[in-house]
Amino acid sequence: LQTSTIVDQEIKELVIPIDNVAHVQLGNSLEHALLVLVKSGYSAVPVLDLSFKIKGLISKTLILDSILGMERIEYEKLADHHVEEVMNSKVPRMKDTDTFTRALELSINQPFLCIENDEGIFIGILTRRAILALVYRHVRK
Amino acid sequence: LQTSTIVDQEIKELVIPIDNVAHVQLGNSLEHALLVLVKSGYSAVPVLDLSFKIKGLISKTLILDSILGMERIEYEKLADHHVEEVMNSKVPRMKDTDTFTRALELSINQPFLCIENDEGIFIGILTRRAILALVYRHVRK
Ligand SMILES: Nc1ncnc2c1ncn2[C@@H]1O[C@@H]2COP(=O)(O)O[C@H]3[C@@H](O)[C@H](n4cnc5c(N)ncnc54)O[C@@H]3COP(=O)(O)O[C@H]2[C@H]1O
Ligand SMILES: Nc1ncnc2c1ncn2[C@@H]1O[C@@H]2COP(=O)(O)O[C@H]3[C@@H](O)[C@H](n4cnc5c(N)ncnc54)O[C@@H]3COP(=O)(O)O[C@H]2[C@H]1O
Repeated sequence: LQTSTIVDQEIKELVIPIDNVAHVQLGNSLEHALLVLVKSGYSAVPVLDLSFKIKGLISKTLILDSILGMERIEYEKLADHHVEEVMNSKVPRMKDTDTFTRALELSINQPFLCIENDEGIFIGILTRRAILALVYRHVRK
Repeated sequence: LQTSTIVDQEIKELVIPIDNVAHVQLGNSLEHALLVLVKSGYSAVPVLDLSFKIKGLISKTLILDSILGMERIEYEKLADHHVEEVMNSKVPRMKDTDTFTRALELSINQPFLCIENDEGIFIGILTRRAILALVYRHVRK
């Protein structure tokens, strides 16, 4: 794995474009968000506002945690609450011109990263899977 | 990143030992399993039998998917079904003596791997986080 080659990797090529990224809107109910998460099969997805700007992340864990009562999970609360109240607004984001090393560093604690272009427009996500597959290709060389 | 050093990494040192691994039992109800998953905060955990052998993986996604009806998520079904009916029994497992390259390859498609010793006893899990942190330390050298 020649460091010089892996660190020169452009992250643009690894990004899943926004058209293929499941997401929810700020104002969605938790019930709707949980249905999107269950139907997509993903643990967590980005939360966008109406102009497609990234606002946060929502996950099955955050939604279920917010309705966990003393004895049981209180499902009836899902319809009364909204994504904005429960989402994690500290979203790991990077520019598509940042280095691969920076993407590797952020992916240590984040299953995926939200990628923006120079004007701050959300262009897609970079997953741990894409980073690990690239590292494996280099190690095999 | 001298390939010679990263591929020589012992995976034993990266394993989260079984005492620190959240898990459920085969016979648990889905209701109990979902509570363990929500309280631990993990998306997925190993399923063990009574002699601590790995039998499969269970996740919030698999549980919620199994009770997804036409219109809504049918939570009342959770108490009637058991982990064994819903778990994924194709568990990614490796020996603690396998190579780091093998762990890297398996982690491309699996958030964590179940690690066994030579006698087939479950000793812990290896996470993508541990693999990514190691790769990052090497790239930085
Ligand atoms: N439908 C599917 N087909 C094949 N493999 C699947 C899959 N769903 C999940 N996986 C596998 O499981 C890993 C964990 O998925 P999870 O949903 O927990 O965690 C995912 C999910 O929260 C998010 N994600 C991935 N792709 C997404 C997309 N198109 N839209 C929105 N979120 C996505 O990024 C996290 C990391 O994704 P990553 O690919 O590294 O890692 C994925 C992938 O290796
Ligand atoms: N309590 C916590 N404290 C700090 N960071 C946390 C955390 N819970 C989750 N994370 C972060 O989120 C990532 C995804 O967690 P997830 O629960 O979807 O997916 C986890 C979970 O399904 C499983 N896992 C990790 N540690 C576990 C444990 N002690 N017992 C059982 N399963 C575990 O392995 C998957 C990958 O774990 P990994 O560490 O690579 O990746 C973790 C970690 O980077």
